[in-house]
Amino acid sequence: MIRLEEIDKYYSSKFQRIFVLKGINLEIEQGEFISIMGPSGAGKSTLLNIIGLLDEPSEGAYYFYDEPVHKLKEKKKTEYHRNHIGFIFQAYHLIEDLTVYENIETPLLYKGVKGKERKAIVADLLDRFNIVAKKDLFPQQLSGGQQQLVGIARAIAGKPNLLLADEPTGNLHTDQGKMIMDLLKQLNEEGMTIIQVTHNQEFANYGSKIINIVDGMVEE
Amino acid sequence: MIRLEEIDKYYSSKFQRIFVLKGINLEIEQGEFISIMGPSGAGKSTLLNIIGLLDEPSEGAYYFYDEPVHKLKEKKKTEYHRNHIGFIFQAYHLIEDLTVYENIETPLLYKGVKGKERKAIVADLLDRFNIVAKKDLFPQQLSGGQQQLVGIARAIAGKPNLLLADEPTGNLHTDQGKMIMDLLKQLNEEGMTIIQVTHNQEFANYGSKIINIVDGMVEE
Ligand SMILES: Nc1ncnc2c1ncn2[C@@H]1O[C@H](COP(=O)(O)OP(=O)(O)OP(=O)(O)O)[C@@H](O)[C@H]1O
Ligand SMILES: Nc1ncnc2c1ncn2[C@@H]1O[C@H](COP(=O)(O)OP(=O)(O)OP(=O)(O)O)[C@@H](O)[C@H]1O
Ligand SMILES: [Mg+2]
Ligand SMILES: [Mg+2]
Repeated sequence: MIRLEEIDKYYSSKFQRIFVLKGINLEIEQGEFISIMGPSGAGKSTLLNIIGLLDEPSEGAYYFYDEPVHKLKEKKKTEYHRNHIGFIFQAYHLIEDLTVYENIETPLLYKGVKGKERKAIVADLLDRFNIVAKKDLFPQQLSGGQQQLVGIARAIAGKPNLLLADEPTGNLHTDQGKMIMDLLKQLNEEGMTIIQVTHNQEFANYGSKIINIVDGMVEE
Repeated sequence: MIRLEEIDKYYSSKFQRIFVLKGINLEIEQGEFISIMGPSGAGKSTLLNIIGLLDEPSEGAYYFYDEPVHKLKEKKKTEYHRNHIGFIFQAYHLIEDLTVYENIETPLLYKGVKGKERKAIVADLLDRFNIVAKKDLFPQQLSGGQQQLVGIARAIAGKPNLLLADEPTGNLHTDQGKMIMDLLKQLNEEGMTIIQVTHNQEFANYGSKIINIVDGMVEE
């Protein structure tokens, strides 16, 4: 489903080229549940952003369902991202002037889901995450963990084929973290391919495979 | 050093009053190292913001060094905050248009520290946290964990009497989290009073006491 070949990502300043990812080769099959770990600054978020079509590699090839997506135009990448991918951001990136309800509903609007079904999906997620009372509030009125839960709900609402989760439990209490991981495990058993970045060893073990990234390279 | 008496914090909407903190009574002595724990939405950040003079209680009294600070004007509170308190924010709140170096240096400028000494303090922190290479970058060019480290460096640069840390290790790898907690322990042994909010049981145990907040109240 996902094939990365010799992916490099660097930033060029006037005097030097800072390599963030070097020679990444990766193959991920449909239905897998992968955990990516590594120190701060290793390049994990950068890698996830490239897989999620939110960022471009500087060199190398990315085949998504065998299609060379690194060659696609911006518009086509955005379409792929919206139709196939759910993304849980490390810094949440909720829309500040939309309510909790509207934030979760957004991917369903893009997918053209009918009003009645949208209502049911959002209501179910608000209930599962115990944030029904917050549905009409705005992101700045929520606690850190509540914002993270809204980010998770938004990412899974559209039942994407591929879920990319960047530190999905960083601001959650251990019980809530477990609740989220059990939910991800269930979604994976129902067919969702999941790639998570996590610093939590216990939660990393929910995946079938752990990939370690150190200094921009996959550690063998 | 810190005495909270019958602190309430609520938000009023047209139909109801949402209580975030109810009847909080707390006494914290100089030199203590306290850990606050509890579920998402419990009111922990809200409590820390009130203690840090960044937010006001709706009811009740707050004595800081025996002074009724809840009665102070905005300007006086800001002065207290800058002279006595270091704050590590759950969402970092770095200044986007200042470099890493300038972000860390900011509290030292407020304290009137001389140029040569400022240079030494910032250089030492960049080195300790292994982010010297990032000193001229801006916050958006850093990884999540790197931003968190800059937030921590900024909070402790001015050697404040009181350090308030809201989830200081949420985005750090376990080893880096331990490095930060060992540093906090050392600062506490040198006299700094520390109150941290954390979801991490292991790191909570670095404190001498754990306070549990559930639904806006201290759990006895
Ligand atoms: N402006 C506001 N209007 C309404 N409710 C608010 C507002 N600001 C905060 N709240 C509510 O206050 C409650 C406590 O928030 P707080 O940020 O203190 O939680 P917390 O214990 O730090 O949680 P976390 O562990 O998730 O960071 C939340 O339920 C939040 O929705
Ligand atoms: N625009 C940029 N210019 C220069 N360096 C950058 C830029 N964007 C990112 N970087 C660097 O890329 C590196 C990797 O960042 P990334 O966010 O992928 O790390 P990470 O592994 O997700 O770390 P964390 O666990 O802290 O979230 C960091 O060292 C960062 O400073
Ligand atoms: Mg990251
Ligand atoms: Mg909080």
